[in-house]
Amino acid sequence: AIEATGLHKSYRDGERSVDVLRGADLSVEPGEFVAVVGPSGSGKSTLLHLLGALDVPDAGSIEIGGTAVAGLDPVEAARFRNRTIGFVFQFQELLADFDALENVMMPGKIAGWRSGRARDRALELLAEVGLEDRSDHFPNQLSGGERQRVALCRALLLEPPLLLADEPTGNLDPESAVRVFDLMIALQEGHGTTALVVTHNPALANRCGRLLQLDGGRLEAFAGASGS
Amino acid sequence: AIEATGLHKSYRDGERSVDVLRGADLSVEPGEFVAVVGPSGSGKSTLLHLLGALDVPDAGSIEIGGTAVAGLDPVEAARFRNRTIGFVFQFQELLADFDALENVMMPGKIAGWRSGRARDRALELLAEVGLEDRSDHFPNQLSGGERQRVALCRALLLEPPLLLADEPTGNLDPESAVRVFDLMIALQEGHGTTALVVTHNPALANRCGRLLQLDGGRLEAFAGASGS
Ligand SMILES: Nc1ncnc2c1ncn2[C@@H]1O[C@H](COP(=O)(O)OP(=O)(O)OP(=O)(O)O)[C@@H](O)[C@H]1O
Ligand SMILES: Nc1ncnc2c1ncn2[C@@H]1O[C@H](COP(=O)(O)OP(=O)(O)OP(=O)(O)O)[C@@H](O)[C@H]1O
Ligand SMILES: [Mg+2]
Ligand SMILES: [Mg+2]
Repeated sequence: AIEATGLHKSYRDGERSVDVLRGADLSVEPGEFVAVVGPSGSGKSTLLHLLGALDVPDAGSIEIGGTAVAGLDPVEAARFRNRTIGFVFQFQELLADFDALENVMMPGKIAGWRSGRARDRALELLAEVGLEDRSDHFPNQLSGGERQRVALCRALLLEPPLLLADEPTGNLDPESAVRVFDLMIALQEGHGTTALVVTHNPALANRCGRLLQLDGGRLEAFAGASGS
Repeated sequence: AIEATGLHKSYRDGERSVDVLRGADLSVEPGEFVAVVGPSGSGKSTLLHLLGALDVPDAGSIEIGGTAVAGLDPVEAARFRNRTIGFVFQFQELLADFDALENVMMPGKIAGWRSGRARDRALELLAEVGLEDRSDHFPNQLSGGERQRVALCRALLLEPPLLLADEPTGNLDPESAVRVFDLMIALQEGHGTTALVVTHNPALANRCGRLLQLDGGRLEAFAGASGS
């Protein structure tokens, strides 16, 4: 489902250059559930933005479901993302002028679904994360963890083939975090969804089929609890 | 250091009313390090905003260091907060037009410090959280966990008597989270700072001298891992 080879990404600002990814490779089979861990600042969000066609690598190639994403123009990339990728951002980026239900329904509107279908599916997802009573709240009327759960529902609305989630449980208490992970795993088992989840939570990472760590700008199999 | 009695807080929006705090009491001695846990949506951020004089309860009283905070006018409240309370928000709220160093120095500027003193102290704090190389990055040039660490440094600049931190480690890997907690505990031990920290991380909560949970809109001693 994901084939990424030789990814390089630096941020340049005048003279300084922060070299984040330095030849990262990644191969994920359809239906796999992969966790990515690594220190704060190691490049996990950067990697996810490249995989989600939200940014372009300085070098290297990325194929999602056989489509080369780096070559897409902005319009094609947006349509590809809408149909193929469910993305949960580290900072949820809900639309402030729409309530929770409307935010979750949004990918359906963009994809041209009947609004009845989008609405039913959105309400079902919100109920699964315990937010049926919050559907008419605006983002600034939601707690941090509630916003995070709404963002996950939005990413799952279209039952996308690929879910990319950037720390989807960072603002959740342990029980809510488990329920969110259950929901993602259920999607994978029910629909064969491929998932790549960045998480700092070791308990959740261990529930994933595969565990990778980002170290020195490259991905490698997780080496176990780091000794010092 | 904190005496809060009978706190009530609801959010009203037309007809509906979300009753969040329902008679919460809290008494914290100077120098205590208290953790507050509770499910997502239970009212932890709401409580912290009241204690930090960023919002006003519907009923009840709050004294911080003997000062009744609910009665302060906005100017007095702002000065009180600047001098007395270090606040780390759940969503860090750094100023986008200032770099990390300037953000951390800001409370010093507001308090009238010489900029040399604010700068030295800010650099020292940034180094303690491993961000000496990021002092000239703007917030949108920082990772999620880096922004969170910068926000903590800003809250600690004036060595405030009271630290209120709303999930200060939610975006941090386990090792960075431990370092951040070490920094907060060092402040408490070195300066007698009182700290109230909302956290979802059980390992960190257990390092605090006292553990409270928010349940049904009131605070109570943590009842241990919840059975189901
Ligand atoms: N626009 C930018 N300009 C310069 N440096 C940047 C920029 N964006 C990110 N960085 C740096 O790149 C590095 C990687 O950032 P990234 O957000 O990918 O890290 P991360 O692994 O997601 O961290 P976290 O776990 O804290 O969310 C960080 O050290 C950050 O300071
Ligand atoms: N402006 C508002 N209008 C209506 N309801 C609100 C508003 N702000 C917050 N709420 C609701 O009040 C409740 C408490 O919110 P709060 O942010 O204090 O929770 P929290 O314990 O900090 O949660 P989390 O752990 O997810 O951050 C939530 O259920 C939220 O939906
Ligand atoms: Mg990140
Ligand atoms: Mg909160």
